[in-house]
Amino acid sequence: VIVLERISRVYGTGEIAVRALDGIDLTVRAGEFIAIMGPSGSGKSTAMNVIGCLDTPSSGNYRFMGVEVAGLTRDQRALLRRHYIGFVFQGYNLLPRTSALQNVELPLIYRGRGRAERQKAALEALARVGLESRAAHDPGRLSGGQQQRVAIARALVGAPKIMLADEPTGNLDTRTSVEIMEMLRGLNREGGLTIVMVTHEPDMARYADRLIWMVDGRIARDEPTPGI
Amino acid sequence: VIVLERISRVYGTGEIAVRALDGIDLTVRAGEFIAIMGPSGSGKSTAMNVIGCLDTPSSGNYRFMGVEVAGLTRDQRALLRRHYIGFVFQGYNLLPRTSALQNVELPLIYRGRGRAERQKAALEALARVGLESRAAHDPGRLSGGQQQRVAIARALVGAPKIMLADEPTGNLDTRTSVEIMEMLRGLNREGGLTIVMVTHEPDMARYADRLIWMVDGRIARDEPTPGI
Ligand SMILES: Nc1ncnc2c1ncn2[C@@H]1O[C@H](COP(=O)(O)OP(=O)(O)OP(=O)(O)O)[C@@H](O)[C@H]1O
Ligand SMILES: Nc1ncnc2c1ncn2[C@@H]1O[C@H](COP(=O)(O)OP(=O)(O)OP(=O)(O)O)[C@@H](O)[C@H]1O
Ligand SMILES: [Mg+2]
Ligand SMILES: [Mg+2]
Repeated sequence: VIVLERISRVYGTGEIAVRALDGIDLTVRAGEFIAIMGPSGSGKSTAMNVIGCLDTPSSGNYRFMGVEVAGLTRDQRALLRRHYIGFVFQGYNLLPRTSALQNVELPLIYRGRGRAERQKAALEALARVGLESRAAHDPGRLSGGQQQRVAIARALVGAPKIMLADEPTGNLDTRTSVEIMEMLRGLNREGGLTIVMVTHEPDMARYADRLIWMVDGRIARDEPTPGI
Repeated sequence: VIVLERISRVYGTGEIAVRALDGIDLTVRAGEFIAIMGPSGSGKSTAMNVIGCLDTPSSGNYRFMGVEVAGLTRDQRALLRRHYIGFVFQGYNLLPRTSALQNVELPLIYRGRGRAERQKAALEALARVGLESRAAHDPGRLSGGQQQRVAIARALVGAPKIMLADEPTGNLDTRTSVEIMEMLRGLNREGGLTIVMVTHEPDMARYADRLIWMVDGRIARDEPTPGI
C-alpha cells in the first residue's frame, strides 16, 4: 500500500545542502504496524511527510495504493490524504482558539458529514483518548499530553485506512501511553488499520510488528520487533 | 530557594472549575535536582509555571529565594526570571523565522551583553547540545528534537541559578537524551545548578536525586530516586 523506491529529499544546494533523506527503499503492506526509530535529525519526520503526501521527494518514486504520487496535482494529493490518511504531527498542529471538539471534527467537515453526525463521532473519538471532559477546551487550556491526545483523536475520527503517527506518546505518561498503544493495536488487529509510527521509546515500538531504524537519512535496519 | 505553601491554581469558577493545582507544598534547596512525574493533566506544567513566576496561584504562598513573589509587580517578576531562571517549555516556545543562534542569544540580550560576547556564548551553548551545524536554521528548518535542544541551549546560555525543564527529552532519541541528561547532571554536580525537571520517562528521572509524583493537582509522593 506504500512503496518508496530510492527516495531522497535534499534541502538547499551546494555546500550547505542537507540530505534529510538519502535514498530510502520501503514497502508497507496493508494491515502492517511499523515503528520507525533513530537519532534526532535522522529523517524520520521527513519520511513521514513524504509518505503522507505532504512533501515531494527530490528524487525516487512513491506509489501510494498503486498510484504514482508524483503524477498527482496538489488538489489530488489533498483528496488522497483526506480520504485515506490520519496524521498525528510531531507538533500536533491543532487550530488555536478552536475547541478540542471542533479540532477533532475537522476531517469530517472535509468529508461533508452532517453536523450532528460529526459531533457524535468527534465526541466518541475524544472519549477513546480519555478527553470527553475537555471537549470544549481550546489548545491553550489543555495540557501538553491532552493536546497530543486531541491530535490522535483527530487522526482517527474519519476511520482512515492508514495512520501516520509522529511521536504520538512523546508527551504522555507511561500509563496513558500504554492505553493509547493498546487502542492502536486493537485498531490494527481488528480494524485492519495500517500504522506507521515514529517513536523514540523502545517500549512503545514493541507494539509494532516491524522496526525500521533510520540514521542520516537512510534505513539502517528493517526487522521484526520482539513484540509485547 | 523555592518554597510553595498550600499553593492552589483554579481555572474558571463554579461547576466547570478546574483545580489544576489543589494545595501543594514543596521546598527545593539550592543545588537539588528534582524530577516531577505524574499522569497527563495532573498539574505538572501548571506547577512549573507558578515556580517560574509565569503564573500567579489562586491561593497559597510562594517564596523564591526568600522573596514573596505575590508582592512583586509584573516587571519585577520578569527581572527575577531573566536573571535567575532558565526555562525549557513543554512546547519550546522558540521565535519563528528566527535562527537557532538568535533564539539562544535572547536571554543574553535581556542582560545587556555585547553582540560578540552573545554570539560566542550562544554558539557554545548550541555546541553543548550538538547543534553548532544548525545555528543558522530557523525552527521551521529544524527537526522536533533539534527544536527541543535549541530550547535547552537557550535555557542554559545565561548560566541561570535555576533550570526549570518541562519534558526536556520528550522528542529525543534515547542516546541524545542520555547525553543531555549527563550534561545536566554535570551542571548540577559541578556547577551547583538547581534543576526541577518534568519527565514521563523513569530512566530520565533517575538522573535526579528526588522524585515528586503528582496526581490530580496534588503531590502524592516525594521521595529519593534510585539514582543512576
Ligand atoms: N487555561 C485553562 N483553563 C482551564 N483548564 C486548564 C487551563 N490550562 C490547563 N488546564 C487544565 O489544567 C490541568 C493541568 O494542566 P497541566 O498542563 O498542568 O497538566 P500536566 O500535568 O502538565 O499534563 P501533561 O503531562 O499532559 O503535560 C489539565 O487538566 C488542563 O486541562
Ligand atoms: N526546511 C529545511 N531546511 C533545511 N534543513 C532541514 C529542513 N527541514 C528539516 N531539515 C533538516 O533535515 C534533517 C531531518 O529532519 P527530520 O525532521 O526528518 O528529523 P527527525 O528524524 O524527525 O528528527 P527528530 O527525532 O528530532 O524529530 C534535520 O537534520 C533537519 O535539520
Ligand atoms: Mg521528527
Ligand atoms: Mg505538561
